[in-house]
Amino acid sequence: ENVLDANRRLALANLDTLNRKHIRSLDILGSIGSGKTSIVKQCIRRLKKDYRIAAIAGDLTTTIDADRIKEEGAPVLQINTGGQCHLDAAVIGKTLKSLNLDDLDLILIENVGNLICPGSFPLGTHDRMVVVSVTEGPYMVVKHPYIFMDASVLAINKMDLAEIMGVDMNRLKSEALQIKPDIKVVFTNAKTGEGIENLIDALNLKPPRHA
Amino acid sequence: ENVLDANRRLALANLDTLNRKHIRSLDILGSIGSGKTSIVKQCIRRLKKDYRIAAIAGDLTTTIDADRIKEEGAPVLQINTGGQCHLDAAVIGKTLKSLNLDDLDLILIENVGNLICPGSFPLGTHDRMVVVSVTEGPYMVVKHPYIFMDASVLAINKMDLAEIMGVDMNRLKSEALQIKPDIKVVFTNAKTGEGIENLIDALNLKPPRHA
Ligand SMILES: Nc1nc2c(ncn2[C@@H]2O[C@H](COP(=O)(O)OP(=O)(O)OP(=O)(O)O)[C@@H](O)[C@H]2O)c(=O)[nH]1
Ligand SMILES: Nc1nc2c(ncn2[C@@H]2O[C@H](COP(=O)(O)OP(=O)(O)OP(=O)(O)O)[C@@H](O)[C@H]2O)c(=O)[nH]1
Ligand SMILES: [Mg+2]
Ligand SMILES: [Mg+2]
Ligand SMILES: [Zn+2]
Ligand SMILES: [Zn+2]
Repeated sequence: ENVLDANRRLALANLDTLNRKHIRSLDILGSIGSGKTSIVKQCIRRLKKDYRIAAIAGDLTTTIDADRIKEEGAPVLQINTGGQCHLDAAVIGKTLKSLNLDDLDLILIENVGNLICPGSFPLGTHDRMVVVSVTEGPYMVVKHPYIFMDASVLAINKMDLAEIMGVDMNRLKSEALQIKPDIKVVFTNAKTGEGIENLIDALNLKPPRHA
Repeated sequence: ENVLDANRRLALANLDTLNRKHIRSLDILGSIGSGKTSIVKQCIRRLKKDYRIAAIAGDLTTTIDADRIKEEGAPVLQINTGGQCHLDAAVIGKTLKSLNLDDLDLILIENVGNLICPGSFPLGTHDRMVVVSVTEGPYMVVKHPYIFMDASVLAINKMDLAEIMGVDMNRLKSEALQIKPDIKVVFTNAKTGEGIENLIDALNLKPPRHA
């Protein structure tokens, strides 16, 4: 069994665990500094009245992201991969064991900052979303098509800087739709929270009573 | 022989080839959209009167970067890795065979946009530099120490956006120096060219008659 097949098998096991415990889960992918942690924080802030949430943050090193997410009052675990450039289903499977799954409704996983490798290693979450930042320039979508193929949602973040960067967000959106016609695309400012309600909607995480 | 050792062996072979042909070489690393292509273009623009330059651009797909670099009038080859998240010494070794090495003084290699994996795969260049962008936020240096360990120069790019991002460039610089005390750090705006002369100096590429 090769590495990718082994990962896929473990990912299915993780998904099964989460389903048996009635827990929704989301894997958040994106390049370095695109806004993943900021988006996780904004989502927890808005969703914690309706969901019991835990977050898992993946980085080569440091607990910076877990510490920041903790500011929102949800339990957070930090995974340090050492050198591995992506989270994988094995490490998530282990990590799920140290969470009290009976007390959770939603798990948000922030993957390592990398727009390439994590795409090949599904974690067993129900959904994957990608965060790109306009500050990366105009080419990041067409240059990295594979990462979108498994994603249900794309957040085009740092919308406040699109003008100064000279980046056309609508063009990025159409390029993503060309790669994956059913992907939902939202524009966000994860610093201020603009667009985050739309993101929560696109993720099908809008709590029932607000519908 | 494991993958990393094989790569190291091929890297040494590349370095030997370049040395026998009296060609300087530079591997440019950095996350997606940090400014690598813009820096390559700025360097070619200033150095082409003094060096016969060729560039090699690495991406998963598209010829966007090679096309942009060609605008500077230097020969450029594009490597498409398909899915591999880093260039390696083997593909560079092959690529060097399709260049007329007798007619070159300097080869600039733009690695795939990724602040992690390329660090483990030296290409056999004389030097490696890293480009980070202030738009990635304040944590990218401390979170990715390994990529700096082999680098002689760090360009902290998009300096024009440091204020709006609230990122302290001097702090990033000191964090890099903590990881690698002899790294040279420059602040650049690769769009306008600000700081590029300092970068060329730091790379020891300043042509003799300007000294
Ligand atoms: N102007 C602006 N800044 C933002 C926005 N979103 C995030 N930032 C800033 O961008 C930087 C990086 O944001 P993070 O949320 O840490 O990004 P990340 O993807 O988690 O980064 P890594 O996990 O380190 O790869 C921080 O300084 C944020 O405050 C945005 O929409 N607009
Ligand atoms: N404001 C500003 N924009 C910059 C600067 N340097 C590059 N850019 C812009 O940032 C975007 C990305 O620049 P590139 O040079 O393509 O970055 P890259 O690292 O080659 O990107 P990839 O190869 O796709 O990973 C482009 O829109 C550039 O015009 C800078 O110093 N300031
Ligand atoms: Mg983060
Ligand atoms: Mg480029
Ligand atoms: Zn990888
Ligand atoms: Zn890799």
